[in-house]
Amino acid sequence: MTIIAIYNQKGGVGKTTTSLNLAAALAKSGRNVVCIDLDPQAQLSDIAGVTAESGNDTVLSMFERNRSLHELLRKSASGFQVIPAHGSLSKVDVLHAKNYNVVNRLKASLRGDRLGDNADVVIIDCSPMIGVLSLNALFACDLLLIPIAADHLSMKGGIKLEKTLKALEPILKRRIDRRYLLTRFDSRRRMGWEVLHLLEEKFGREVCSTSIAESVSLAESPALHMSVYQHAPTSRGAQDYEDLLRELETLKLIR
Amino acid sequence: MTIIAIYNQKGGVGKTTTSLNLAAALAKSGRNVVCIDLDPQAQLSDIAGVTAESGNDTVLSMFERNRSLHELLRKSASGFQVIPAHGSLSKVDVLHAKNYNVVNRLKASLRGDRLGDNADVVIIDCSPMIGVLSLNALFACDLLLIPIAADHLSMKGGIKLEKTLKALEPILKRRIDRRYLLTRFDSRRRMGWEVLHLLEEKFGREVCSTSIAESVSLAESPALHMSVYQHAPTSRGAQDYEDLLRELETLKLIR
Ligand SMILES: Nc1ncnc2c1ncn2[C@@H]1O[C@H](COP(=O)(O)OP(=O)(O)OP(=O)(O)O)[C@@H](O)[C@H]1O
Ligand SMILES: Nc1ncnc2c1ncn2[C@@H]1O[C@H](COP(=O)(O)OP(=O)(O)OP(=O)(O)O)[C@@H](O)[C@H]1O
Ligand SMILES: [Mg+2]
Ligand SMILES: [Mg+2]
Repeated sequence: MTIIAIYNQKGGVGKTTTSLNLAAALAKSGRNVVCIDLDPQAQLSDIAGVTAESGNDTVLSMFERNRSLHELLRKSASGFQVIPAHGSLSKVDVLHAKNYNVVNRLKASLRGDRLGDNADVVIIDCSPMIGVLSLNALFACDLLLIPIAADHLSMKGGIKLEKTLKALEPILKRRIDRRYLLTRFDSRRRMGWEVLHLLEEKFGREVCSTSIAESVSLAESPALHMSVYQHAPTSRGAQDYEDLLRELETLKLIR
Repeated sequence: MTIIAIYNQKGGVGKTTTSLNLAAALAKSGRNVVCIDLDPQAQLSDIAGVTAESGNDTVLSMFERNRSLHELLRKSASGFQVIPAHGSLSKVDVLHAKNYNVVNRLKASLRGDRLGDNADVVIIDCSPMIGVLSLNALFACDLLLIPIAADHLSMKGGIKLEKTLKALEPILKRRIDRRYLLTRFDSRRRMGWEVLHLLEEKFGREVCSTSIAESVSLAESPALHMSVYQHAPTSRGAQDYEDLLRELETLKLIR
């Protein structure tokens, strides 16, 4: 079971878009995929058509009452299962901010749980906040995928995140395996190329060879409660996330 | 003194871009402008070239030690003054989450302070989190400007925010005066027009007549530590934020 966290503390860089479409591409390839929505704004859950009635249907009940993750699994129309989020999930960041053990709860739960029977790949969509929820995702993952939108403010966010990761790794006692994914790349804009070159200069082989193009199909599919594969399977966006999947397989980051 | 909060819980919709360029347009028009950076990620501060060495240089010292806001004012190269942010500002959200009086601190401080001698307009840039910091901005402002990027996920964020505001207003005992600002509008994309029509249908006269076009100059200026007026004064983005200023003046939302 491969656990992929999708995180960047910059807002609007394509975390949810990447979670949705990478999960859909994986499901399309025949794998069992589980998406865990760790954003109290529950956007991935909404898109997937899975509603949490209360915190009980979310990982909040794992934190509060030790509920098993596999009990929280829900079917979605996009080919993967979802553990949805709910507004009350933000309690976790508030209540546990000072409890240092709480950051390993998700990792322990993913290992001890029977989720492995259900899931080849677990994708965790995070909010931009670097709080208890996102830290749980960072500490639980085998791979951290960091979307960076092709603009300078997002690039700055990526550099800031790298400092945060360097500060966390001594606590974790290992390096978090990570890849930077350039998203919303518009090849006609000079700025996109500037950001790509800055990324490669700064992070070298940790930058995905695949970039996700700015592709309106990717922005349209959520309103239709679909992945790009259901909405526009021949679009550039659909192709790019498929290419990303191939790249992660080739690098053996996904089995 | 007019206090404008720039808030939307959706990430990457142009809060910081709007804070920067509306403040610069106001300063260009001859007004005294103060920008308060209420985002622990301090992006507005970075762009403006104003660094907080620690929480003491930020509104954190107002919350913790009752420091006067005018003592925190710093000059920037973009024509307005800045009260910068710092990572430690996120303490406010954690420490005070359960203290109901803390949400009025900024309002009290803006009124009691000598900031009014310095400032015709105060612009508050918020993080996407609906925590103690953002609530302080919402409760302190005369006008809430809500940037909505021209895509469906941002539209959903706007609808969610309206529910949040409706829940807050009984506590505040007044309606928060607000305007929705369509940003990153690409007139060639059908989706942009769809979002504009949905916005007008849902929020009517609360939608600004001015929309901010997708304009690469707006995305480039931050890396140069400039507003769009310094970087590309004849660009579409520069024109749009000037038009927004005219509209707010005409509506008497800014004196
Ligand atoms: N490659 C792309 N092409 C076109 N639009 C995109 C692309 N990637 C993302 N978008 C659009 O950009 C907006 C922001 O993307 P998304 O919501 O996935 O970012 P996020 O990082 O999850 O945001 P948040 O920080 O709010 O969780 C969405 O409207 C999305 O549809
Ligand atoms: N009208 C526009 N045209 C082109 N690019 C834009 C426009 N508005 C914003 N951008 C770019 O989009 C990205 C997100 O904008 P910005 O950082 O201002 O959003 P934000 O809401 O403040 O994000 P966060 O939630 O992270 O604070 C930035 O790279 C910015 O330069
Ligand atoms: Mg998201
Ligand atoms: Mg911002």
